[in-house]
Amino acid sequence: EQALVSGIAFNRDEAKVTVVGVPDRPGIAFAILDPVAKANIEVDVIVQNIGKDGMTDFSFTVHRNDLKRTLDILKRVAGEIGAREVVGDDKICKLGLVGVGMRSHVGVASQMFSALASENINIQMVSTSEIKITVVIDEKYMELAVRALHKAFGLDEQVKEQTSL
Amino acid sequence: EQALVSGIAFNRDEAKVTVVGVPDRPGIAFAILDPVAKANIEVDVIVQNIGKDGMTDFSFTVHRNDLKRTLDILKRVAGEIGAREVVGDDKICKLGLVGVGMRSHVGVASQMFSALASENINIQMVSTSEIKITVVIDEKYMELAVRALHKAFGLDEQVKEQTSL
Ligand SMILES: C[C@@H](O)[C@H](N)C(=O)O
Ligand SMILES: C[C@@H](O)[C@H](N)C(=O)O
Repeated sequence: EQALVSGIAFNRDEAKVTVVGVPDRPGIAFAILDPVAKANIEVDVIVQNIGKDGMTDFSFTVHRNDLKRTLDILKRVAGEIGAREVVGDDKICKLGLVGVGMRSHVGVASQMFSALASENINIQMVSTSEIKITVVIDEKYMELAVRALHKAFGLDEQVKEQTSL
Repeated sequence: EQALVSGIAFNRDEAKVTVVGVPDRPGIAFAILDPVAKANIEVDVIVQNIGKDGMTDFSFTVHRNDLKRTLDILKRVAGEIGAREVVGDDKICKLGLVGVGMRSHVGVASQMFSALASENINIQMVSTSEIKITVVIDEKYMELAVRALHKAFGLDEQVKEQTSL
């Protein structure tokens, strides 16, 4: 299946939050996300990687306006589940490479990572699906990153910033 | 936007690999994925969470048949980039909750996590997009998890296992 990149989505109206050092046992992801859902806070990208020594980190993005409310909830939850700390950052940009046939996207992902590396832009988070590769970077690199990706994938420069959530 | 879960995708023909303790600086994601892409190994879910003390972990899934080849490549790369270790595991099941309107998916995600928690199934990795919430669990819980999710979302039991990649 030939991967076809159809566009680049980007926005800087989100913030990332991470509950650091959560116990890696059943029920913890629910304990973190349920109070956020009950507070009607919309969540976008959710990322959790494998654990080590029985602990892992659990991250997700929310709308910037919801950062403070989310951190307040998570600080309470962190105490209840015995997590180490809660960190948040609203100086981020979420970049998405959208396309069909991403099933064969290892080449596309590596090309995306290469384009960001060539501009010395650090990738803070990665999450993928069949139709999209999403990365979180520092918001200050947004325009530079979007231009680098347009160039790398030969896309038309006319893009407007999308708002999400 | 009312989230609508349309189905559950699941398969146990993948394996997860993680490069543990990679330097969190530009160019590393490319250094990891480029040799994998050049070896024509298809990659599915890619997950990276925020770093700590200048390091992070970088994971992705490949077809089970590619696990050994992937680990061989990554062990070489890990040496070149100064990563701590490379781990792999093919005893996994990838579960995806598919639907539209996932933008409001915090409620859907928390319901999915609750269903898995109620069966005491540990979530090893999480990755999401607008149309899908993907988790990695131990392969031995595949049937139990699929049944629990069908029940939680009121879906028709008739599902057949999908092969991916
Ligand atoms: C960390 C969290 O995902 C935990 N492993 C769970 O299953 O809920
Ligand atoms: C870890 C890796 O993603 C690194 N931050 C990079 O930008 O390549």
